[in-house]
Amino acid sequence: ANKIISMINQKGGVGKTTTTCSLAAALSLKGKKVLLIDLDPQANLSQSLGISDFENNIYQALKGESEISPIKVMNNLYIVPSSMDLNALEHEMTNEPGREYLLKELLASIKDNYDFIIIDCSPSIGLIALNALSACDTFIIPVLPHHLSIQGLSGLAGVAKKVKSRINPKLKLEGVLITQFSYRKVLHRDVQNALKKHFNGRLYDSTIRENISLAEAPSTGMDIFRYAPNSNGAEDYLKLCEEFLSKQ
Amino acid sequence: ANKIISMINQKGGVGKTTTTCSLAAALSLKGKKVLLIDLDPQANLSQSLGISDFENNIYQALKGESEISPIKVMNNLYIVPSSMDLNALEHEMTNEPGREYLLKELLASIKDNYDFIIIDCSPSIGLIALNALSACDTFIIPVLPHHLSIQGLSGLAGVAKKVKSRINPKLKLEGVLITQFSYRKVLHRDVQNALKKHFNGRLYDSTIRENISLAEAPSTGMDIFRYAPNSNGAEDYLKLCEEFLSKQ
Ligand SMILES: Nc1ncnc2c1ncn2[C@@H]1O[C@H](COP(=O)(O)OP(=O)(O)OP(=O)(O)O)[C@@H](O)[C@H]1O
Ligand SMILES: Nc1ncnc2c1ncn2[C@@H]1O[C@H](COP(=O)(O)OP(=O)(O)OP(=O)(O)O)[C@@H](O)[C@H]1O
Ligand SMILES: [Mg+2]
Ligand SMILES: [Mg+2]
Repeated sequence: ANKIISMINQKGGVGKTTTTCSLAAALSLKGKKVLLIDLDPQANLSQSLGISDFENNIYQALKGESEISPIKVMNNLYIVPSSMDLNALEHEMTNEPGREYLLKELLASIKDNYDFIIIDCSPSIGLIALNALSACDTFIIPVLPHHLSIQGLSGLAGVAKKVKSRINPKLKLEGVLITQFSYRKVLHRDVQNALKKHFNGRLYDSTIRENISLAEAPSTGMDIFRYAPNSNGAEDYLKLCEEFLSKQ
Repeated sequence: ANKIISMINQKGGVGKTTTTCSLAAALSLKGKKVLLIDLDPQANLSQSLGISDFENNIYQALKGESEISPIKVMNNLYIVPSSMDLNALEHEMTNEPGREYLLKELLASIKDNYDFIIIDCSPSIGLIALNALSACDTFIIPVLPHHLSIQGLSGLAGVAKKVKSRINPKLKLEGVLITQFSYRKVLHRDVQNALKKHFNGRLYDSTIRENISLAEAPSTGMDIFRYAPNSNGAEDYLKLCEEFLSKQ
């Protein structure tokens, strides 16, 4: 596939990191070779996979201070960790020509070594998010089934449209995923129906139920399949992975 | 009191907007005059209170293009709405001397008209967050009782310490609030105990339970007390308000 995917939504706490980590782990268990890029200065993805050594991180690679050298997490799963210094990137690159292409350039030389590269983004629409949208083939938007979570989607769509027309003509929406979904709640079903109408075939049929194991797993440094293989979280992300693969 | 309070946590989706909106509404019902500042370009706070006209927004006031002119939401409750343009502020102010003091300057002339001014922040630690921490007397940190939510607290504490020593010597932590808390979940109790040890007397005894009414209210443009006065959300935020006032 050699596909690069950004996990993006400027709304906070919608499950970007949890979905990046869980989908990547599921893909690697199915024999796909996956590289993760942690573009969030909070480094939640790196922490969730037990990485505490941020030696060769994505900030140094974007600045050209070091080669990209992924850390092996487990069979078929690699990561380039984050750094707090990413917070400074936006300022440092103010006058850099083509500053939106830094990540695309970086990934070009290693893209063919992986089936999928998945980029976890921070909750913002700044230079870092623009780099992700410029470098990727498609993007996934996780959402909570809440009003505030769907409010910002038109803003994100507007940015994606500009990136597509000016920087990355092949950019497409991979899918929209509802996380922490409970079929019993009227609000959740209402939001699901609204998203179905708005995104047509791009809303995943698979939804992710609320599951405490997903909130516990990051403290162990293990993905959901290693931490709680029989949990609802593992079951739901496996289903998502199968639906995702069926659409490749 | 004439107190300015920032609601801040770079972790996304922890309840910053919900707490700003609900605490402010509770304070206004108790006869306090409250001004809200929506510093998040997503404008979730403005939307939650039914404001759709962003004429006199905080971006224009920070740029000096217009006077600050709050919109009345209801008795004792006013708001200066957000603007998408806030995303550009960081770049536009790159070379502005004392760019962290813009908000402090703006609020100085109106501070005495209100008992409390509460600033809702976006999930980031950039120029906008620095303006909030420079302008406020104290700050409140909402957290989810999850591992990922407490990971970033040391980063936030580090930034607050620098602001205190270089820009705003009076800056203090008002309190830490656990949202979407369920006493039955072991993870939640573990996180609560860890926060109690770490923050000493600054962790609020009051916690906010998960309550679907809080996620529904924003679509109506009403705060929780007008939308669902008998809900757990209204009860919990009323208790928080009383604990908050007892500590003034
Ligand atoms: N299905 C789920 N059930 C229970 N908890 C979940 C679920 N998905 C995510 N969480 C928890 O909810 C919180 C938010 O999820 P996560 O950090 O993945 O969101 P995010 O969009 O990456 O946040 P940010 O905007 O800060 O980057 C985390 O503490 C995570 O552990
Ligand atoms: N106690 C609660 N029970 C149920 N839902 C809640 C509760 N508190 C907040 N929510 C919902 O959870 C989501 C996240 O809350 P909110 O938007 O207030 O967080 P935030 O920290 O302001 O997010 P951001 O980082 O994007 O600014 C919202 O959809 C909100 O409606
Ligand atoms: Mg994240
Ligand atoms: Mg918010």
